[in-house]
Amino acid sequence: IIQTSNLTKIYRTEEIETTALNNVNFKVEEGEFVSIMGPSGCGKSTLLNVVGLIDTIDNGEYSFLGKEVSKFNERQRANVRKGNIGFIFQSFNLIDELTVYENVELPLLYLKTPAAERKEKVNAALERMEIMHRRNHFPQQLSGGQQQRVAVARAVVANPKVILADEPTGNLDSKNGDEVMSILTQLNEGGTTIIMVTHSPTYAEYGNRVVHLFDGKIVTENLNGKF
Amino acid sequence: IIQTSNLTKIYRTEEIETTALNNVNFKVEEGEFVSIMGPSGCGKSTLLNVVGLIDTIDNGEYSFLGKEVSKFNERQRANVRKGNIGFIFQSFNLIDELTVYENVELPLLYLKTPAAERKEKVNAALERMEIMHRRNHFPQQLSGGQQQRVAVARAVVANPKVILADEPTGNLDSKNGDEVMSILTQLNEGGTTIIMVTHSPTYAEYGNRVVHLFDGKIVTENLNGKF
Ligand SMILES: Nc1ncnc2c1ncn2[C@@H]1O[C@H](COP(=O)(O)OP(=O)(O)OP(=O)(O)O)[C@@H](O)[C@H]1O
Ligand SMILES: Nc1ncnc2c1ncn2[C@@H]1O[C@H](COP(=O)(O)OP(=O)(O)OP(=O)(O)O)[C@@H](O)[C@H]1O
Ligand SMILES: [Mg+2]
Ligand SMILES: [Mg+2]
Repeated sequence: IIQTSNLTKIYRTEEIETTALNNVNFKVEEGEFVSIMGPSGCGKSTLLNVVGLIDTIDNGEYSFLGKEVSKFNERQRANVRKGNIGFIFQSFNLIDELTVYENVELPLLYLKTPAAERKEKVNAALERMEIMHRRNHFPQQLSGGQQQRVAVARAVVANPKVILADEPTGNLDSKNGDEVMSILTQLNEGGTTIIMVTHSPTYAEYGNRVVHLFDGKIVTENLNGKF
Repeated sequence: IIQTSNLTKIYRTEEIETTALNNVNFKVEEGEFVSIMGPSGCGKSTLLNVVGLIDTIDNGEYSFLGKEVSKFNERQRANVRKGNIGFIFQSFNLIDELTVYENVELPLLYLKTPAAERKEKVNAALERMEIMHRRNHFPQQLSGGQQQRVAVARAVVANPKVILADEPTGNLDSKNGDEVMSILTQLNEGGTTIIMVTHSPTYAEYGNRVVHLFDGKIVTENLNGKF
């Protein structure tokens, strides 16, 4: 479902050039649950953003769902993302001007889901993340962990093929963290491909494979014995 | 150094009233290291914001450095904060328009620290947090963990009496997380009072006391055997 070949991403400012991804070969089969770990600044979020077609690459090839997408423009990338990819961003990226309900509803609006079905799916996602009672609040009226739960609800509401989760439990206490992992695991058992960045070795073990990044390169991969 | 008595904070919107803090009695002696834990939404950030004079209270009393401050206006609270309190916010609250260097320098500008001394202290804090090489970048050009390290540098640069740290390691890998804890421990050994919110039981143990919040109330306190 995802295959990159010699994928390189470089950020350039006036004085410094940062190679965030350095000839990365990364392959994910449909239905996998892959955990990614590595030190701060080693390229994890960049890899998720590139794989999720949020960002472009400088060199290399990237095939998503059998299509070569590395040279797609923004509009083409947005079309491929819709309905296929759900994101849980490291900084949540909730829209401040929208309520909790509207944030979670947004992916379904892009997919032109009919109103009654939208309502049913949004309510189910809000209930599941135990944030229903706050659905008319704005993100700034929520705690850090509550915002994260809204981000998770939004990522799963359209039941995408692939979920990219960047530290989905970082701001959560263990009960809520375990609940997020439970949701991701259930989605995976139902066929959704999961790629998750985490700093928690315990949560990394939920995946069937753990990939270690370092300085923009994959340095080790460990199967977790689940395949 | 900090004493609250029946401290209550309520957020009111059109349809819902949330009691974030519910008659909290909280006392911190000078030189303590207190860890605060509790589930998402239970009032931890609210408690830190109130204790740190960022936010006001609705009921109760609050004495900081021997002064009753519960009825201070914003200007009075800002004056007390300066030089006394350093913050590591849960969402970092870095200023996007300032570079890394300028973000860290800001507390010293408020204190009217002379330029040569400012430069020395900022450079020391940046070196310590291993973010010196990025000092001319803007926050949006940094990874999540790098932003957090900048937030820590800014909190410690003016060597305040009290540091309030809200999840200071949430976005960090274990090496960087341990480094932040090492800095906080050293500051505490030098006399700085530390109050830290964390979801990590391991890091909570660095403090000499662990306070558990639940639904806006302190429900248990455990000494860690260090006093
Ligand atoms: N500006 C606000 N308006 C309305 N309600 C708010 C506001 N800020 C916080 N709250 C509510 O007050 C309660 C306590 O929030 P707080 O941010 O203190 O929780 P927390 O313990 O820090 O949680 P977390 O671990 O998720 O960061 C929550 O229910 C939250 O939704
Ligand atoms: N917009 C940008 N401009 C310049 N450099 C950037 C930009 N975004 C990221 N970088 C740099 O690219 C490198 C990789 O960043 P990335 O966000 O992928 O790291 P990460 O592994 O997710 O780290 P963390 O665990 O701290 O979130 C870092 O050195 C970072 O500073
Ligand atoms: Mg990241
Ligand atoms: Mg909080």
